[in-house]
Amino acid sequence: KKREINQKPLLPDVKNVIAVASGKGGVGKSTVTASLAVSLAQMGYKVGLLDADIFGPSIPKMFGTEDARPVVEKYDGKERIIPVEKYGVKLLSIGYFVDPEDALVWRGAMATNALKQLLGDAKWDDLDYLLIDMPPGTSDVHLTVVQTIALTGAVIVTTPQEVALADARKGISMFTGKQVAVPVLGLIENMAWFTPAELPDNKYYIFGKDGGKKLSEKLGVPLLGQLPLVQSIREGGDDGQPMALNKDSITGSSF
Amino acid sequence: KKREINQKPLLPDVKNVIAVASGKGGVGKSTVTASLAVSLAQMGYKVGLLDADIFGPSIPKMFGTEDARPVVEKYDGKERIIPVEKYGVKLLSIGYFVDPEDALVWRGAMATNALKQLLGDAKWDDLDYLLIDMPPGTSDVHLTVVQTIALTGAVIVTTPQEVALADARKGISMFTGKQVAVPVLGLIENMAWFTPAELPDNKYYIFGKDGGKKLSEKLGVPLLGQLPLVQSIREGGDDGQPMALNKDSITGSSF
Ligand SMILES: Nc1ncnc2c1ncn2[C@@H]1O[C@H](COP(=O)(O)OP(=O)(O)O)[C@@H](O)[C@H]1O
Ligand SMILES: Nc1ncnc2c1ncn2[C@@H]1O[C@H](COP(=O)(O)OP(=O)(O)O)[C@@H](O)[C@H]1O
Repeated sequence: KKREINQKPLLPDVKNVIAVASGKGGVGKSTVTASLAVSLAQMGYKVGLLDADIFGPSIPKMFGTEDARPVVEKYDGKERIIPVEKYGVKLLSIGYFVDPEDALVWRGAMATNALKQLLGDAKWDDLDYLLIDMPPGTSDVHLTVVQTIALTGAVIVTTPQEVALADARKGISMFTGKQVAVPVLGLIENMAWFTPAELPDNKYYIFGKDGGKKLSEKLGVPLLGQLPLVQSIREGGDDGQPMALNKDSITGSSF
Repeated sequence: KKREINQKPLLPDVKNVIAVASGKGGVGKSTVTASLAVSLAQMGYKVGLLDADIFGPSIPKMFGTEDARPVVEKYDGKERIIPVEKYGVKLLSIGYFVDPEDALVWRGAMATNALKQLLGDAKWDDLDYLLIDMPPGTSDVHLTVVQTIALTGAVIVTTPQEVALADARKGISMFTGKQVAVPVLGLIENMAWFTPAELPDNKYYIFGKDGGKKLSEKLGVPLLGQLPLVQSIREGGDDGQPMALNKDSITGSSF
């Protein structure tokens, strides 16, 4: 599908730009974006990942690249930022440009300027997919992303409980609203249940049961999958090894 | 301890103003703030709770007051917003003034104006404690809160995993930095372990073990407690019944 480019030629060589959003923080949006990116790269696609979560950039840590420092090179007289590469994915994040201990206490306008630089000055080259890991909420950064790039679509990540679904609804209404009008490609329900190793047949619905599934049915948005709460997924996030979605698993195949 | 009021007479009748922050979203900050407020009210204190999470206000739902609409009354010729009251706690949130399905796609400046109104125009009266449930991140709203109110201190909520601790460090560095200089009263480690009903002696450290405890020791900040992942805590959040911290439990008593 050819992306309809209005006056936004910002990423001419990128076939699909997909925003991964959640409304609520801590539902596993960065974890899912990292897994999605690695899975697409393993399938042979050219993939980029932009961490737009300016105030809590987790992507550098999730790919084990916290110490990487992107270089800047001149091409055709213009300074371009060269993304970091790991597991076949091109990565950029504000996290590569600031000290992890420092809080970036920026007003919205500074955050959006930083983001525009990561979008406009980066040398992404040809990509089949550019995934954008959005920050929680629906504010400056969201407006900037949707106003400067022609998005192919958005994927929404939620957990099954009511408070998360309420924020997922806000996230969906932001994309589908008249101000923005970006198609929602699907919903992922994360932390859907927990199965202890000692009780492989038990499912503990700590955060509720099928909340994401019910929301996707209600809003007529495809449910891309339900991911259980698995300790090794969290460990992979802390150790810089995103879990590639297993093609045979229900989530892997739906992607 | 008398709060030192510089030019900020905004809340003259409030003895202590405590910001509850986390840096990362989804770690249980609103849940802990709600429990803390209810526990303090049960001990006989006069308590207020301001939900400053403009983009994802969960407090109305967590107190079962989504349908409440605060009234505005004139006092001494000035319009004042009367907080909602439930479980002995005075509540205000942007969530009471907008439709839950609508995403508030505001730039930072609009968000801070809305917050200033909730702070300045509200009729809180005499309070022993005003808890402020901060949004995730470290941006406009944070700067506005710390610049317009003399905070007594901040409480930081985190979960044990590395990505959450990294954001908790940022949250702490924002409060202790020279720009702000607010004392951090303590750290709460939430979702510290999960114990299935069928295996009461097992602790599953899904998100890691003692991460918050180690961070509190490293930074010399008191650990106020470790809260396990308990399904009924999540159910209370969805059903509008915050769990009062049991005085005998380790967390209850440390508060
Ligand atoms: N399915 C899962 N099982 C176990 N841990 C998970 C899962 N999904 C996410 N996590 C963990 O939960 C935490 C929050 O996830 P993260 O991707 O940072 O959320 P967000 O980007 O929405 O803030 C991380 O520590 C991550 O490793
Ligand atoms: N100790 C806990 N046990 C079980 N669920 C919890 C616990 N703490 C928080 N939760 C649930 O986790 C979700 C996120 O908590 P919330 O307070 O909204 O986090 P934040 O304010 O940091 O975004 C909510 O659904 C809440 O009910």
